[in-house]
Amino acid sequence: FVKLNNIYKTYKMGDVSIKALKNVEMEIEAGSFVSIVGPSGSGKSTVLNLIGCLDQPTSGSILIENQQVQDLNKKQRADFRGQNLGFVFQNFNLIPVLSVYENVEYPLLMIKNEDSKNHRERILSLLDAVGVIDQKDKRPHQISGGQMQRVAVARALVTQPKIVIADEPTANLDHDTAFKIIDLMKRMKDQEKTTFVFSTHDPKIIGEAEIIYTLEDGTIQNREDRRDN
Amino acid sequence: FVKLNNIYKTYKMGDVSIKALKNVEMEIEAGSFVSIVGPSGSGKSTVLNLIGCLDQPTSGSILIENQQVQDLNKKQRADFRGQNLGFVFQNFNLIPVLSVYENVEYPLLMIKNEDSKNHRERILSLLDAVGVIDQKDKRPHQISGGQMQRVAVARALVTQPKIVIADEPTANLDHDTAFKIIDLMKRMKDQEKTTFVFSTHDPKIIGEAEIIYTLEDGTIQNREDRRDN
Ligand SMILES: Nc1ncnc2c1ncn2[C@@H]1O[C@H](COP(=O)(O)OP(=O)(O)OP(=O)(O)O)[C@@H](O)[C@H]1O
Ligand SMILES: Nc1ncnc2c1ncn2[C@@H]1O[C@H](COP(=O)(O)OP(=O)(O)OP(=O)(O)O)[C@@H](O)[C@H]1O
Ligand SMILES: [Mg+2]
Ligand SMILES: [Mg+2]
Repeated sequence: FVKLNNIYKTYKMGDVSIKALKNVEMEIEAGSFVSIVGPSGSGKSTVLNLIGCLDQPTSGSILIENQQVQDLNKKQRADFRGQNLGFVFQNFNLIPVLSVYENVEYPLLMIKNEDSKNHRERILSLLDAVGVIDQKDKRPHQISGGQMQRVAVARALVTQPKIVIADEPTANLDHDTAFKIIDLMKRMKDQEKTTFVFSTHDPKIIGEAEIIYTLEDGTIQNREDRRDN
Repeated sequence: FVKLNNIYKTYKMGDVSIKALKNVEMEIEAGSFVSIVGPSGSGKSTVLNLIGCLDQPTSGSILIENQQVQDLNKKQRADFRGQNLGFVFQNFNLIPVLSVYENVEYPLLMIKNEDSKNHRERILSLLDAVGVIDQKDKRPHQISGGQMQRVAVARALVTQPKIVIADEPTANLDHDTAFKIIDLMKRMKDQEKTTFVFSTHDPKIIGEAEIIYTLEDGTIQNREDRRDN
């Protein structure tokens, strides 16, 4: 469950103030499939970084799974992320010195209370599901852009987080591969009740969402609930 | 004018050989608008890197503007690129310590024989054409993913190169912004006779191409010439 209340995000550059988000309100039920759409520069990554606890709002509150997260300190936010969230970055952010397999394994090593018996099986099964199992021993610079993107998706899912935040997760993928990823996410939603919040520019991916928030110039223009159709 | 003859690109990883490109043949006329399509991992970036002289084939020849480029050494390739080519990278590759303006200016500083009187005007006009002029004094980490992509496009065009190679140049852009970029490229093609070779997953961008090469698993499956329609 995610609730954004009266969210403002302002960047100060010298005397200039850039209002990236203004009075953003969002309510996301557990287990839903939510898409955030809007032009380049409208604030989608900024919203996702706030939900993902990678950034703090200038003002306003963010409730995630009954935890107010806007006032957590850096260490508390890192712990909260490790326990609850998975994040697919717009620029993937893979670790260059680790192999594809090790990149996906990494979040599992960060959670202390998980027993590691089933880890290998889970990692291999995710790599296979996103279609990069043949690349598992390569390093990020030895694979294609779309392969990197899929490794980033697998990494976000490996800890079976409550909420997955994905910033344009299919931007570098062809139609068929993109749908493979979307189907994987929907399977996790159905089986694990994972909540998915993702931004995308792709109309066919937007078409898969239950709820669509439209952003423009930092404000929410529209919220569409398609579940009644 | 670009001609790829019997191109092979093989990556050696221990005892394993990965044939990323097999017997690729391509012929691109000056001033044409060529799209390379195919699934993630099929070899598009590899082909573009070869045309862009950022990489060398394992075997085969590459003729660009009457210059055989496959046997040029590193320095010769860098000079050839600076004089003739513009490249939009799949991951943008902006220089973090330079502002948006300075990133676009950079290739102009690398060409020694250009007089710099009109540079500022050209840079500002390109920044405006791709829609990022308000971001010109920011650094790459202070702008959105799609804004970075557009800065990368502006940078590839600023030296008015003979050939522009663009690796998924609209992946991070919404529909309207993507078409702004495509229209800018078509204007340059018409006015400057620039050749454009780009990869994309986006059907509506593919629809703008005159010639479409389809790649699959490292080999060319099809070449479609749509100019007779
Ligand atoms: N340095 C390398 N070493 C080993 N394999 C590589 C290397 N670089 C690329 N490859 C492999 O070559 C194949 C083609 O890669 P390429 O980046 O050209 O694909 P692409 O068509 O651009 O894919 P995408 O649409 O995902 O960007 C991929 O399977 C990739 O893993
Ligand atoms: N650190 C920063 N300092 C100043 N401005 C910033 C900073 N980060 C982002 N911005 C600005 O905030 C606005 C929103 O950025 P954001 O990355 O959220 O857009 P977006 O909707 O994700 O765009 P895209 O579709 O291009 O990825 C942009 O205009 C951007 O330039
Ligand atoms: Mg973004
Ligand atoms: Mg590629």
